[in-house]
Amino acid sequence: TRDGDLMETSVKDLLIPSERVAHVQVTNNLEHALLVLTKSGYTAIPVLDPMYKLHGLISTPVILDSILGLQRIEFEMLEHKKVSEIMNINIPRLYTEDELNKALELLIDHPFVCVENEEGVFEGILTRRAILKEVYNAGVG
Amino acid sequence: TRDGDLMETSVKDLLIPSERVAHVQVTNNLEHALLVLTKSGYTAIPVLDPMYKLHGLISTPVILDSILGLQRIEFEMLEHKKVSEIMNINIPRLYTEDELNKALELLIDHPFVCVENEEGVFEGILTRRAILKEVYNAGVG
Ligand SMILES: Nc1ncnc2c1ncn2[C@@H]1O[C@@H]2COP(=O)(O)O[C@H]3[C@@H](O)[C@H](n4cnc5c(N)ncnc54)O[C@@H]3COP(=O)(O)O[C@H]2[C@H]1O
Ligand SMILES: Nc1ncnc2c1ncn2[C@@H]1O[C@@H]2COP(=O)(O)O[C@H]3[C@@H](O)[C@H](n4cnc5c(N)ncnc54)O[C@@H]3COP(=O)(O)O[C@H]2[C@H]1O
Repeated sequence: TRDGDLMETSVKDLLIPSERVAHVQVTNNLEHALLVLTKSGYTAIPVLDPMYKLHGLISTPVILDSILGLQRIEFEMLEHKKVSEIMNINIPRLYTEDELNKALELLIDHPFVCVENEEGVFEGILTRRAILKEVYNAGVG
Repeated sequence: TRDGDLMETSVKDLLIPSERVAHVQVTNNLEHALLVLTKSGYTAIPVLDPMYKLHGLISTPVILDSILGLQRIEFEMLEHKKVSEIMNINIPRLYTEDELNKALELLIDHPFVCVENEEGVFEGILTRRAILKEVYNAGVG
């Protein structure tokens, strides 16, 4: 059936590999993180350590909210705060062998989900765009 | 068939109505727009005029990029720039009577799509989250 196309695809077939994923280091400050986010054009990116272990996600709304004062956005606070202080650590993870149906369920509430291997090394991300393209091409509309 | 569930739903069944959509006015400056984006927690929102006509979208990456200098993000420029100068006007639109399949195709490349009625009045937005939830519940995984 048409549905069959979708079930045969796995997470590893659709993921964006780690070397193409913009990220920051867990030791960076927020000024550096906001520059990387702005230059990449992405609104949220993974936070990794030098061993390519995933620590969380950092996003523009969370950075801007952390420096929001009563009257204005206090940009001078950026260099004094660290990524590790405000990153979101409560994030779902997928494994390369996971079925697409599990990815679909997680992508309902997350614009992308990070993918790891059995040893916990970051392999890349699966995005809503990739799964929507797959669903559309499988002709389920 | 399971696919049937998806085809019976239309854009107007899944849209977030305009009164629940954060937006800015086309005459606002960028400082106001960045505050509305930060307080709402959204990374992109519609730009409307007082007659609820849609003019474009404004997003945090585009605002931050417009004030990115050589060495740093020049935040003092925000109050001197207008939303109308940098908003994205090249955006897809849906009509309330459109089929979900057309929405699915547009949502591949856009996190949300604005919905209008025949007179061009803004009715709300259709998000990737809403369509992914519908696809998942229709059991196409
Ligand atoms: N340079 C570009 N070229 C073409 N289209 C672009 C683009 N930047 C953004 N988009 C479009 O905008 C959507 C939302 O981007 P956002 O940065 O908010 O949200 C992104 C971003 O947070 C993250 N992401 C995607 N690719 C990434 C990468 N290579 N490195 C790091 N993060 C990435 O995954 C989220 C979902 O990505 P997805 O592709 O589903 O959805 C993307 C894509 O459809
Ligand atoms: N307050 C909140 N509560 C729960 N989940 C939240 C949330 N804020 C963001 N999210 C989650 O993060 C996703 C990306 O949000 P973002 O602001 O980048 O991208 C959003 C935002 O640009 C816009 N959007 C969604 N709801 C909106 C609203 N009520 N007013 C204005 N814009 C809205 O549509 C895009 C896609 O929305 P979608 O729901 O598919 O996807 C949302 C949703 O899954």
